[in-house]
Amino acid sequence: EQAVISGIAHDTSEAKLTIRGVPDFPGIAAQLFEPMATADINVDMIVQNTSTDGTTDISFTVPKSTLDQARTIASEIANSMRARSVDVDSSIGKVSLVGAGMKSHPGVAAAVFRVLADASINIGMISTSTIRISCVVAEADTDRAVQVLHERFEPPNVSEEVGA
Amino acid sequence: EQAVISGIAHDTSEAKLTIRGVPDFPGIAAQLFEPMATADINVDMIVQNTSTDGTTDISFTVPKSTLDQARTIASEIANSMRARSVDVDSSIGKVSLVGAGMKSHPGVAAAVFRVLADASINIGMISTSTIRISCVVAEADTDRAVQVLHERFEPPNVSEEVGA
Ligand SMILES: C[C@@H](O)[C@H](N)C(=O)O
Ligand SMILES: C[C@@H](O)[C@H](N)C(=O)O
Repeated sequence: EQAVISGIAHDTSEAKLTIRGVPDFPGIAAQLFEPMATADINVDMIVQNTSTDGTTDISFTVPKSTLDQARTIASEIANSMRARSVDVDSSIGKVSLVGAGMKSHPGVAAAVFRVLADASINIGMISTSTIRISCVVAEADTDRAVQVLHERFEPPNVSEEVGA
Repeated sequence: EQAVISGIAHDTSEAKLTIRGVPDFPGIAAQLFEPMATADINVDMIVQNTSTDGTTDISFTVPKSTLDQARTIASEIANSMRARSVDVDSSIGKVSLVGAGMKSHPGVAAAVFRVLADASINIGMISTSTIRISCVVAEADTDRAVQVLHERFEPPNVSEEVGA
Protein backbone atom coordinates (compact mmCIF):
# COMPACT_ATOMS: atom_id res chain seq x y z
CA GLU A 1 0.00 0.00 0.00
CA GLN A 2 1.35 3.37 -1.01
CA ALA A 3 1.71 6.03 1.65
CA VAL A 4 -0.06 9.19 0.58
CA ILE A 5 0.40 12.51 2.34
CA SER A 6 -2.58 14.64 1.50
CA GLY A 7 -2.08 17.58 3.82
CA ILE A 8 -0.80 19.19 6.96
CA ALA A 9 -3.36 20.65 9.36
CA HIS A 10 -3.03 22.74 12.46
CA ASP A 11 -5.32 24.05 15.14
CA THR A 12 -4.60 26.55 17.91
CA SER A 13 -8.21 27.06 18.94
CA GLU A 14 -8.17 24.40 21.65
CA ALA A 15 -7.00 23.95 25.21
CA LYS A 16 -5.97 20.73 26.93
CA LEU A 17 -7.13 19.28 30.23
CA THR A 18 -5.46 16.29 31.88
CA ILE A 19 -7.07 14.34 34.72
CA ARG A 20 -4.14 12.80 36.53
CA GLY A 21 -4.36 9.49 38.36
CA VAL A 22 -7.83 8.24 37.48
CA PRO A 23 -8.66 4.69 38.58
CA ASP A 24 -8.32 2.20 35.74
CA PHE A 25 -11.56 0.21 35.85
CA PRO A 26 -14.74 0.12 33.77
CA GLY A 27 -16.95 3.18 33.97
CA ILE A 28 -14.32 5.83 34.63
CA ALA A 29 -14.09 7.18 31.09
CA ALA A 30 -17.90 7.26 30.85
CA GLN A 31 -18.11 9.12 34.17
CA LEU A 32 -15.81 11.81 32.84
CA PHE A 33 -17.25 12.33 29.39
CA GLU A 34 -20.99 11.94 29.97
CA PRO A 35 -21.16 15.22 31.95
CA MET A 36 -19.05 16.93 29.31
CA ALA A 37 -21.55 15.84 26.66
CA THR A 38 -24.49 16.91 28.80
CA ALA A 39 -22.90 20.34 29.12
CA ASP A 40 -22.49 20.46 25.32
CA ILE A 41 -18.74 20.79 25.54
CA ASN A 42 -17.20 19.74 22.26
CA VAL A 43 -14.41 17.32 23.05
CA ASP A 44 -11.98 16.77 20.19
CA MET A 45 -8.85 14.74 20.96
CA ILE A 46 -8.99 12.25 23.83
CA VAL A 47 -5.74 10.50 24.76
CA GLN A 48 -5.32 7.87 27.43
CA ASN A 49 -2.25 5.66 27.74
CA THR A 50 -1.92 2.37 29.58
CA SER A 51 -2.14 2.43 33.35
CA THR A 52 0.55 1.76 35.92
CA ASP A 53 -0.32 0.82 39.50
CA GLY A 54 -4.01 0.81 38.71
CA THR A 55 -4.20 4.46 37.64
CA THR A 56 -3.71 6.41 34.44
CA ASP A 57 -4.17 9.91 33.04
CA ILE A 58 -6.86 11.03 30.62
CA SER A 59 -6.25 14.12 28.49
CA PHE A 60 -8.70 15.80 26.20
CA THR A 61 -8.96 19.01 24.22
CA VAL A 62 -11.84 21.47 24.06
CA PRO A 63 -12.41 24.83 22.38
CA LYS A 64 -10.68 27.53 24.44
CA SER A 65 -14.03 29.28 24.80
CA THR A 66 -15.31 26.35 26.87
CA LEU A 67 -12.19 25.76 28.96
CA ASP A 68 -13.50 27.27 32.19
CA GLN A 69 -16.68 25.24 32.05
CA ALA A 70 -14.78 22.07 31.18
CA ARG A 71 -12.34 22.66 34.02
CA THR A 72 -15.17 23.11 36.52
CA ILE A 73 -16.83 19.87 35.47
CA ALA A 74 -13.53 17.99 35.31
CA SER A 75 -12.58 19.11 38.81
CA GLU A 76 -15.85 17.92 40.28
CA ILE A 77 -15.50 14.55 38.59
CA ALA A 78 -11.84 14.24 39.53
CA ASN A 79 -12.80 14.77 43.15
CA SER A 80 -15.61 12.22 43.02
CA MET A 81 -13.35 9.55 41.53
CA ARG A 82 -10.44 10.55 43.77
CA ALA A 83 -8.19 11.36 40.85
CA ARG A 84 -4.97 13.09 41.79
CA SER A 85 -5.42 16.43 39.99
CA VAL A 86 -6.62 18.31 36.95
CA ASP A 87 -3.97 20.03 34.84
CA VAL A 88 -4.83 22.62 32.22
CA ASP A 89 -2.79 23.92 29.30
CA SER A 90 -4.40 26.70 27.32
CA SER A 91 -1.36 27.29 25.10
CA ILE A 92 -1.25 24.30 22.83
CA GLY A 93 -1.30 23.73 19.12
CA LYS A 94 -2.30 20.57 17.34
CA VAL A 95 -0.41 19.69 14.18
CA SER A 96 -1.45 16.75 12.02
CA LEU A 97 -0.05 14.99 8.99
CA VAL A 98 -3.03 13.66 7.09
CA GLY A 99 -2.83 10.90 4.57
CA ALA A 100 -3.35 7.19 4.04
CA GLY A 101 -1.43 3.98 4.32
CA MET A 102 0.89 5.34 6.96
CA LYS A 103 0.68 2.19 9.11
CA SER A 104 2.59 0.38 6.38
CA HIS A 105 5.16 3.16 6.18
CA PRO A 106 6.57 3.62 9.70
CA GLY A 107 9.15 5.99 8.27
CA VAL A 108 6.48 8.65 7.94
CA ALA A 109 5.80 8.96 11.67
CA ALA A 110 9.53 8.73 12.37
CA ALA A 111 10.13 11.57 9.90
CA VAL A 112 7.44 13.73 11.53
CA PHE A 113 9.10 13.28 14.90
CA ARG A 114 12.55 13.93 13.39
CA VAL A 115 11.70 17.20 11.70
CA LEU A 116 10.05 18.50 14.86
CA ALA A 117 13.07 17.42 16.93
CA ASP A 118 15.49 19.11 14.53
CA ALA A 119 13.45 22.30 14.91
CA SER A 120 13.75 21.93 18.70
CA ILE A 121 10.00 21.57 19.01
CA ASN A 122 8.94 19.39 21.92
CA ILE A 123 6.10 16.94 21.31
CA GLY A 124 3.69 17.01 24.24
CA MET A 125 1.19 14.43 23.07
CA ILE A 126 1.03 11.95 20.21
CA SER A 127 -1.95 10.21 18.68
CA THR A 128 -1.65 8.35 15.39
CA SER A 129 -3.58 6.09 13.06
CA THR A 130 -2.90 4.86 9.56
CA ILE A 131 -4.49 8.02 8.17
CA ARG A 132 -3.36 10.67 10.61
CA ILE A 133 -0.33 11.54 12.73
CA SER A 134 -1.25 14.17 15.31
CA CYS A 135 1.12 15.93 17.67
CA VAL A 136 0.30 18.45 20.36
CA VAL A 137 3.04 21.06 20.71
CA ALA A 138 3.33 24.42 22.41
CA GLU A 139 1.05 26.99 20.79
CA ALA A 140 4.09 29.19 20.12
CA ASP A 141 5.73 26.34 18.17
CA THR A 142 2.75 25.60 15.95
CA ASP A 143 3.54 27.82 12.98
CA ARG A 144 7.12 26.63 12.86
CA ALA A 145 5.98 23.01 13.17
CA VAL A 146 3.68 23.45 10.18
CA GLN A 147 6.49 25.10 8.23
CA VAL A 148 9.07 22.36 8.80
CA LEU A 149 6.53 19.65 8.06
CA HIS A 150 5.66 21.36 4.77
CA GLU A 151 9.34 21.59 3.89
CA ARG A 152 9.82 17.90 4.62
CA PHE A 153 6.67 16.46 3.10
CA GLU A 154 5.65 19.03 0.46
CA PRO A 155 2.02 17.89 0.42
CA PRO A 156 -0.55 19.02 -2.15
CA ASN A 157 -1.95 22.43 -1.27
CA VAL A 158 -5.03 21.13 0.52
CA SER A 159 -4.07 21.91 4.11
CA GLU A 160 -6.56 24.77 4.37
CA GLU A 161 -9.43 22.34 3.85
CA VAL A 162 -8.17 19.66 6.17
CA GLY A 163 -9.26 19.76 9.80
CA ALA A 164 -6.54 19.08 12.36
CA GLU B 1 -22.51 19.39 11.51
CA GLN B 2 -24.25 16.05 11.61
CA ALA B 3 -22.53 13.17 13.38
CA VAL B 4 -22.33 10.17 11.08
CA ILE B 5 -21.41 6.70 12.28
CA SER B 6 -20.20 4.77 9.28
CA GLY B 7 -18.88 1.63 10.89
CA ILE B 8 -17.32 -0.29 13.74
CA ALA B 9 -13.92 -1.84 13.18
CA HIS B 10 -11.83 -4.19 15.23
CA ASP B 11 -8.35 -5.63 15.07
CA THR B 12 -6.79 -8.38 17.18
CA SER B 13 -3.71 -8.82 15.02
CA GLU B 14 -1.55 -6.39 17.00
CA ALA B 15 0.45 -6.28 20.21
CA LYS B 16 1.25 -3.27 22.35
CA LEU B 17 4.58 -2.04 23.68
CA THR B 18 4.90 0.73 26.24
CA ILE B 19 8.17 2.48 26.97
CA ARG B 20 7.76 3.77 30.50
CA GLY B 21 9.41 6.92 31.76
CA VAL B 22 11.01 8.37 28.64
CA PRO B 23 12.51 11.85 29.00
CA ASP B 24 10.22 14.55 27.66
CA PHE B 25 12.46 16.65 25.40
CA PRO B 26 12.89 17.02 21.65
CA GLY B 27 14.34 14.05 19.84
CA ILE B 28 13.07 11.25 22.05
CA ALA B 29 10.16 10.21 19.87
CA ALA B 30 12.41 10.29 16.80
CA GLN B 31 15.02 8.16 18.58
CA LEU B 32 12.42 5.51 19.29
CA PHE B 33 10.67 5.33 15.94
CA GLU B 34 13.52 5.81 13.47
CA PRO B 35 15.02 2.40 14.32
CA MET B 36 11.57 0.82 14.13
CA ALA B 37 11.18 2.23 10.62
CA THR B 38 14.67 1.10 9.63
CA ALA B 39 13.76 -2.41 10.77
CA ASP B 40 10.59 -2.22 8.66
CA ILE B 41 8.34 -2.72 11.67
CA ASN B 42 4.88 -1.46 10.84
CA VAL B 43 3.80 0.77 13.68
CA ASP B 44 0.07 1.45 13.76
CA MET B 45 -1.26 3.28 16.82
CA ILE B 46 1.12 5.55 18.75
CA VAL B 47 -0.17 7.09 21.98
CA GLN B 48 1.71 9.47 24.22
CA ASN B 49 0.06 11.52 26.95
CA THR B 50 1.40 14.63 28.63
CA SER B 51 4.42 14.27 30.86
CA THR B 52 4.71 14.63 34.62
CA ASP B 53 8.04 15.29 36.30
CA GLY B 54 9.81 15.50 32.96
CA THR B 55 8.95 11.98 31.84
CA THR B 56 6.11 10.29 30.03
CA ASP B 57 5.19 6.94 28.49
CA ILE B 58 5.01 6.12 24.80
CA SER B 59 2.87 3.20 23.66
CA PHE B 60 2.61 1.80 20.18
CA THR B 61 1.13 -1.22 18.46
CA VAL B 62 2.76 -3.55 15.94
CA PRO B 63 1.72 -6.74 14.16
CA LYS B 64 2.08 -9.65 16.58
CA SER B 65 4.45 -11.29 14.10
CA THR B 66 6.97 -8.50 14.67
CA LEU B 67 6.58 -8.21 18.44
CA ASP B 68 9.84 -9.92 19.36
CA GLN B 69 11.85 -7.78 17.00
CA ALA B 70 10.08 -4.62 18.18
CA ARG B 71 10.68 -5.53 21.79
CA THR B 72 14.39 -6.07 21.18
CA ILE B 73 14.78 -2.70 19.51
CA ALA B 74 12.62 -0.93 22.09
CA SER B 75 14.64 -2.38 24.96
CA GLU B 76 17.92 -1.18 23.47
CA ILE B 77 16.53 2.30 22.96
CA ALA B 78 14.90 2.38 26.37
CA ASN B 79 18.28 1.61 27.89
CA SER B 80 20.08 4.24 25.87
CA MET B 81 17.61 6.95 26.89
CA ARG B 82 17.43 5.65 30.46
CA ALA B 83 13.71 4.99 30.24
CA ARG B 84 12.31 3.07 33.17
CA SER B 85 11.10 -0.08 31.41
CA VAL B 86 9.45 -1.66 28.41
CA ASP B 87 6.07 -3.30 28.97
CA VAL B 88 4.50 -5.62 26.43
CA ASP B 89 0.90 -6.77 26.03
CA SER B 90 0.30 -9.31 23.30
CA SER B 91 -3.37 -9.83 24.17
CA ILE B 92 -5.06 -6.66 23.06
CA GLY B 93 -7.86 -5.79 20.71
CA LYS B 94 -8.46 -2.46 19.08
CA VAL B 95 -12.07 -1.39 18.59
CA SER B 96 -12.95 1.75 16.65
CA LEU B 97 -16.10 3.69 15.95
CA VAL B 98 -15.60 5.30 12.55
CA GLY B 99 -17.57 8.25 11.35
CA ALA B 100 -17.48 12.01 10.91
CA GLY B 101 -18.38 15.11 12.83
CA MET B 102 -17.90 13.44 16.18
CA LYS B 103 -15.98 16.42 17.62
CA SER B 104 -19.24 18.37 17.52
CA HIS B 105 -21.14 15.51 19.14
CA PRO B 106 -19.36 14.71 22.42
CA GLY B 107 -22.19 12.37 23.30
CA VAL B 108 -20.85 9.85 20.82
CA ALA B 109 -17.56 9.26 22.63
CA ALA B 110 -19.39 9.28 25.96
CA ALA B 111 -21.77 6.64 24.62
CA VAL B 112 -18.90 4.46 23.42
CA PHE B 113 -17.35 4.56 26.87
CA ARG B 114 -20.74 3.91 28.50
CA VAL B 115 -21.61 0.81 26.50
CA LEU B 116 -18.18 -0.67 27.15
CA ALA B 117 -18.49 0.12 30.86
CA ASP B 118 -21.94 -1.45 31.06
CA ALA B 119 -20.47 -4.59 29.46
CA SER B 120 -17.74 -4.55 32.15
CA ILE B 121 -15.08 -4.06 29.49
CA ASN B 122 -12.09 -2.09 30.70
CA ILE B 123 -10.65 0.51 28.34
CA GLY B 124 -6.87 0.27 28.35
CA MET B 125 -6.07 3.06 25.90
CA ILE B 126 -8.06 5.76 24.16
CA SER B 127 -7.25 7.73 21.04
CA THR B 128 -9.90 9.85 19.33
CA SER B 129 -10.37 12.36 16.55
CA THR B 130 -13.44 13.84 14.94
CA ILE B 131 -13.62 10.87 12.57
CA ARG B 132 -12.57 7.99 14.79
CA ILE B 133 -12.92 6.84 18.40
CA SER B 134 -10.44 4.04 19.12
CA CYS B 135 -10.22 2.00 22.29
CA VAL B 136 -7.73 -0.70 23.16
CA VAL B 137 -9.30 -3.44 25.27
CA ALA B 138 -8.31 -6.93 26.29
CA GLU B 139 -8.21 -9.27 23.31
CA ALA B 140 -10.74 -11.52 25.04
CA ASP B 141 -13.18 -8.60 25.29
CA THR B 142 -12.95 -7.56 21.65
CA ASP B 143 -15.83 -9.55 20.18
CA ARG B 144 -18.17 -8.49 22.95
CA ALA B 145 -17.06 -4.87 22.58
CA VAL B 146 -17.91 -4.97 18.88
CA GLN B 147 -21.25 -6.55 19.66
CA VAL B 148 -22.36 -3.98 22.23
CA LEU B 149 -21.21 -1.12 20.02
CA HIS B 150 -23.22 -2.52 17.13
CA GLU B 151 -26.26 -2.81 19.37
CA ARG B 152 -25.87 0.77 20.51
CA PHE B 153 -24.99 2.47 17.24
CA GLU B 154 -26.46 0.18 14.57
CA PRO B 155 -24.14 1.45 11.85
CA PRO B 156 -24.53 0.64 8.17
CA ASN B 157 -23.10 -2.78 7.38
CA VAL B 158 -19.71 -1.54 6.25
CA SER B 159 -17.60 -2.65 9.22
CA GLU B 160 -15.91 -5.43 7.24
CA GLU B 161 -14.38 -2.87 4.90
CA VAL B 162 -13.28 -0.43 7.57
CA GLY B 163 -9.80 -0.80 9.02
CA ALA B 164 -9.53 -0.42 12.78
C1 LIG C 1 -9.31 4.81 32.62
C2 LIG C 1 -10.62 4.44 31.98
O1 LIG C 1 -10.49 4.42 30.59
C3 LIG C 1 -11.14 3.09 32.46
N1 LIG C 1 -10.22 2.04 32.15
C4 LIG C 1 -12.50 2.81 31.82
O2 LIG C 1 -12.68 1.79 31.23
O3 LIG C 1 -13.38 3.63 31.84
C1 LIG D 1 8.35 12.25 24.71
C2 LIG D 1 8.70 12.71 23.34
O1 LIG D 1 7.55 12.84 22.53
C3 LIG D 1 9.47 14.03 23.34
N1 LIG D 1 8.67 15.08 23.95
C4 LIG D 1 9.86 14.40 21.91
O2 LIG D 1 9.57 15.48 21.48
O3 LIG D 1 10.39 13.62 21.20
